[in-house]
Amino acid sequence: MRIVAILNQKGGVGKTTTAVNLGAALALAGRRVLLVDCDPQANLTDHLGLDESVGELTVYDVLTEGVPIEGAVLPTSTPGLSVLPADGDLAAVEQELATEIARETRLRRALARVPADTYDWVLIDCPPSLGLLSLNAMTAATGMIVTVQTEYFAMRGLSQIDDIVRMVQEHVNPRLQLLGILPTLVNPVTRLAREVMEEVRGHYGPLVFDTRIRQNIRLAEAPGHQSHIFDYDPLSAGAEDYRALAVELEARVAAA
Amino acid sequence: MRIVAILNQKGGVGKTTTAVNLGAALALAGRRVLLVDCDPQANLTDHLGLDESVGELTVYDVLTEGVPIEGAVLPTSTPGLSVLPADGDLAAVEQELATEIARETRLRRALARVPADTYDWVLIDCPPSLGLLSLNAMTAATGMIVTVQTEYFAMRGLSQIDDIVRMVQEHVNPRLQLLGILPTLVNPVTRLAREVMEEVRGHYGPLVFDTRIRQNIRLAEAPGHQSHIFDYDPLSAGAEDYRALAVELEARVAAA
Ligand SMILES: Nc1ncnc2c1ncn2[C@@H]1O[C@H](COP(=O)(O)OP(=O)(O)OP(=O)(O)O)[C@@H](O)[C@H]1O
Ligand SMILES: Nc1ncnc2c1ncn2[C@@H]1O[C@H](COP(=O)(O)OP(=O)(O)OP(=O)(O)O)[C@@H](O)[C@H]1O
Ligand SMILES: [Mg+2]
Ligand SMILES: [Mg+2]
Repeated sequence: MRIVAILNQKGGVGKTTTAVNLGAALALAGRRVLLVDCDPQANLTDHLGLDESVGELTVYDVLTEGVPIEGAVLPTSTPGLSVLPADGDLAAVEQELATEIARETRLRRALARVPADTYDWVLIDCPPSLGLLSLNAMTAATGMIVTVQTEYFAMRGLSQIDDIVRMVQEHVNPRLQLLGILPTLVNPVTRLAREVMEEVRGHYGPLVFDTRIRQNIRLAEAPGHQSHIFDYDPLSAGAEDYRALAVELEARVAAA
Repeated sequence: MRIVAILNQKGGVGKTTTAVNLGAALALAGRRVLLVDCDPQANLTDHLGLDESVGELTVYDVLTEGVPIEGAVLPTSTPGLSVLPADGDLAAVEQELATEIARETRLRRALARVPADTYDWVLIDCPPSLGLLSLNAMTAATGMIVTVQTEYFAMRGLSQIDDIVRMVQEHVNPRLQLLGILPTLVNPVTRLAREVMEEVRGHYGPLVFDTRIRQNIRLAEAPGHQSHIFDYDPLSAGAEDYRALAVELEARVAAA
């Protein structure tokens, strides 16, 4: 079971879009995938039209009450693709766990109780902050993918991520591995995108995925239809890019 | 002194870009403007190239130690445009003030101690969350502008904002007024943008600004040059839109 946190504290850089569509690509390739929505804004849950079917139990109950993950997981219309949903309650997690013991290992312990061969991939969608929820994701994860919109601010946030990864590796999760940097919302023709790509590659070299997720309006339209890109427009550039990413990711972990 | 919080808990919807460029437009029109960076990621401070000149004192010290705002304010190269900067320390504010009294009125009290005719406008850049920092901004503010990227998720977040504005008005700040909804990152030719605009207008009617901030790569390039749009490319569509917004905003508050 590979557990991957999708991270960047900068807002709006394609974390949720990546979690949903990379997850769907892996599921359509025959893998069993669990998407964990770790954002109180619950965009992932909403993206797949599950906000209405969210019952009593969400990832909030898993983190605060130790409810087993299986009790809260929802299926999607795609075989092999399941969601551990979020809702607004999750906003309270930081305060509620502020004085608790082992606040950062709750997600890890919950995932550890899931039978080992239930899922091939667990993808965790993180909020735009480096708080307790992102920390739980990084503590639980075997690997992480950092999405970087090829513009100024998203690139600037990378050094802060380096620091926090090192801290997590030293103190709570030595097996956490940076699987790759994923360029997102790439407009291939602009000088800005090229300059940011050069700077990111200069710093991270081979860690940068060859796959770049190009700007493609279909990816922005899909959530309005409660769908991932493969249900909404399987011939789009967005579908092509996320399919390629799934292939590259599996090759990368197989080689590791 | 008009105090305006620039808000939306959704990430990457043009809050910082609006705070900087609306502020610059007002300053270039002769107003005295203070930009308050309320985001631990300090994008606003960075946008104007001030991250290096940030001294010992930032908005963090104002909020936690009661340091006077004047002690931390930095000038910019634009006359009439000043910045109360942030740095990474601000990330700790939520925990540090977790058990303190009057945690949400700290920014308001700090601004109340600034001599009444020091600034014409105070614009507060908020982080992508509805936590203690955004709450301080909404408690201190006389008005708020909600930036809405004309795509699915930013629009979905609006109902949550309605609730929290009502709560702030009822409990801590009856004078808080929604000044307007600002469509941002608008690609005028896409159906998605049109559909989101229709839905937002259907809900908010005349509250939606006539000015729309169009997608314009110059706005994304400007921070790489440590500049606002009027220094970077004053003839661009981005400059045109933010200039128009400043005019519309002043007309709106004059009429109120
Ligand atoms: N490659 C793309 N092409 C076009 N639009 C995209 C692409 N990727 C994401 N989007 C759109 O851009 C916006 C931001 O993306 P998304 O919500 O996935 O980012 P995020 O990092 O999860 O944001 P947050 O930090 O708020 O959680 C959304 O409206 C989404 O639909
Ligand atoms: N109208 C525009 N045209 C082109 N690019 C833009 C426009 N407005 C903002 N951008 C770019 O889009 C990205 C997101 O904008 P910005 O950082 O201002 O949003 P934000 O809401 O402050 O994000 P966060 O929630 O992370 O604080 C930035 O890279 C910015 O330079
Ligand atoms: Mg997201
Ligand atoms: Mg910002």
